[in-house]
Amino acid sequence: MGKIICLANQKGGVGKTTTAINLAASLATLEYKTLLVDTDPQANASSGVGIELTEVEDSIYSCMLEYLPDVEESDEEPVAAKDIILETEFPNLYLLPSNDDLAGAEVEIVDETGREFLMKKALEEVVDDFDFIILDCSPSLGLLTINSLTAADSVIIPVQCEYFALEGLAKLLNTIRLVQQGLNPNLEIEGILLTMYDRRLNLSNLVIEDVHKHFQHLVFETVVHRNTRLSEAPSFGMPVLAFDAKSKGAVNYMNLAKEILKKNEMP
Amino acid sequence: MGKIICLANQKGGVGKTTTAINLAASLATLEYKTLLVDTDPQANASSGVGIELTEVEDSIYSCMLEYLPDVEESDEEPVAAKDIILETEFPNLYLLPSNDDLAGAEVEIVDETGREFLMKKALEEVVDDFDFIILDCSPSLGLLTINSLTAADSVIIPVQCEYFALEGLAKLLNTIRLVQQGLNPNLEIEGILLTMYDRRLNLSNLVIEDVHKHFQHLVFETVVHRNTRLSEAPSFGMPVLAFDAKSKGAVNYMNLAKEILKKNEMP
Ligand SMILES: Nc1ncnc2c1ncn2[C@@H]1O[C@H](COP(=O)(O)OP(=O)(O)OP(=O)(O)O)[C@@H](O)[C@H]1O
Ligand SMILES: Nc1ncnc2c1ncn2[C@@H]1O[C@H](COP(=O)(O)OP(=O)(O)OP(=O)(O)O)[C@@H](O)[C@H]1O
Ligand SMILES: [Mg+2]
Ligand SMILES: [Mg+2]
Repeated sequence: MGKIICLANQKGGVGKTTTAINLAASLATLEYKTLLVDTDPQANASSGVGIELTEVEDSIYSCMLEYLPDVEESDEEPVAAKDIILETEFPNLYLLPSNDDLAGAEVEIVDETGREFLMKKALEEVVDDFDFIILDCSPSLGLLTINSLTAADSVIIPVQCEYFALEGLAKLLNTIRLVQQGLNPNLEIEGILLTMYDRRLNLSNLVIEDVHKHFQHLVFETVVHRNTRLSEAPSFGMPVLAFDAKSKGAVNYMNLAKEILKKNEMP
Repeated sequence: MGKIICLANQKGGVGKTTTAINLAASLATLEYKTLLVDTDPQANASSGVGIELTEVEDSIYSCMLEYLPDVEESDEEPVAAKDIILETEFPNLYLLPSNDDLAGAEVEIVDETGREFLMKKALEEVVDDFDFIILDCSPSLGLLTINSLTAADSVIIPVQCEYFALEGLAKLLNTIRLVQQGLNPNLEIEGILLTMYDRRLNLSNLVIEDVHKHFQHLVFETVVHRNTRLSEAPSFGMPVLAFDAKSKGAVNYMNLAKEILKKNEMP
């Protein structure tokens, strides 16, 4: 039974996609069969692992449609997740891609009963084929992110070492608590991950101090430093491990993978 | 008749809020009466100009409700924009704040007729009181951003000098084109603003080259450099001009204001 981990934060540009891609690639390198699911219509996770977006026909949304109560009436051909999972050039790393259909998803499912459980249902048929499933979310607390939080076993919260990123944390933790109380009682917080840390900046150090003060038991030991190789790698369509394995970014994300494995008592 | 300029980009963390706050403050310093409208539930623009979020009772959403066809039935007391505009500590700079109500707005107005025009109507009664109205948007192309694009005279597109930010540009320009064809034929592109430029980084230079190659007539001459004073200023609740007027960030945004004034033939 694979573990489903979701990356969520409504603040934009905090490193959700960078973490999803590079954590998934690190787990894959450690021989865990890993599925990266791109639930963001921007499709950054898909292009960041080298998938050509114009060739993607179906996304996770086509699989979710299959579980709508009145799907017989819709002329869209429902699709099983198994049938649209793509291999990447990276061993043990697979992708369930995103495409433009996702942009209209939230408005289309808003009146459906059981709308928060569609992604969970879509992933149920593949969860046993993988050791880890990593969900990348868009910068929002809308229905797609709620679907991801409902499908997940745990959530990683990337927090950029900046002031605005700190502000939104309380609201995100509140949304997670609501999901735990209603839609997904088993949802745990895997951890708060500090990203784009730059030790030369006073602000970076203040944010780290603040996060440790308020949430110390939730914060990962691993801190991801600001590292240009992390932002260059996606332009070559590859995780940083394939682009520059000796870079600080690659080392940070490999450490994060190992810290998560240790915490979950996996070899 | 004040000019309404909206900041839009569905990619997160590209500098929409930083541009909205600091452009508005620069225009205010040049003696133009300026209103900053925070349409993002994250309320970063509101806190970035020193407004205490817990004290905000009404947001732009309460004003939009006033224009719903069946507002008599709703028990929410509609509110006029004039009545909730706040002064900031910065001369000539006013704020229409955000609050949590905005988070539910898109789902609540999705079935209303004329739903895209609600913000335009709400701002019509104050547009003559200001020289400029600057709208900050959330990282999404949902109904609130569509409302902002429909209300605006022009749109500024901040593009971070990073690979993922470049990818989303075509989709955003397509959305703008759709708004111009249907909802707001007068909408112009004020310009594409390159942000967080770091001349030492190869990637930064590649992105600048690429944007100039494809969109040269749309790109502002002003480029906003990466500058820590810009990210420190919001933690003190002030625009960078008030925090450190000699910083590169303050100079960049003042230049942007002057470039926009010149383009619009204003003194
Ligand atoms: N540690 C890092 N060092 C340097 N650059 C980074 C780092 N992490 C992420 N980046 C870059 O910062 C930008 C924002 O990161 P990313 O796109 O992963 O954030 P996100 O939270 O997924 O954004 P969105 O909210 O739009 O989905 C990207 O251009 C990425 O390449
Ligand atoms: N030129 C710059 N130099 C350094 N830091 C910057 C610059 N512009 C913005 N920042 C910082 O980068 C982060 C992202 O910027 P900002 O929040 O303005 O982006 P945004 O597009 O409004 O994000 P969102 O998509 O979440 O609304 C913030 O922490 C901000 O302080
Ligand atoms: Mg992302
Ligand atoms: Mg913002």
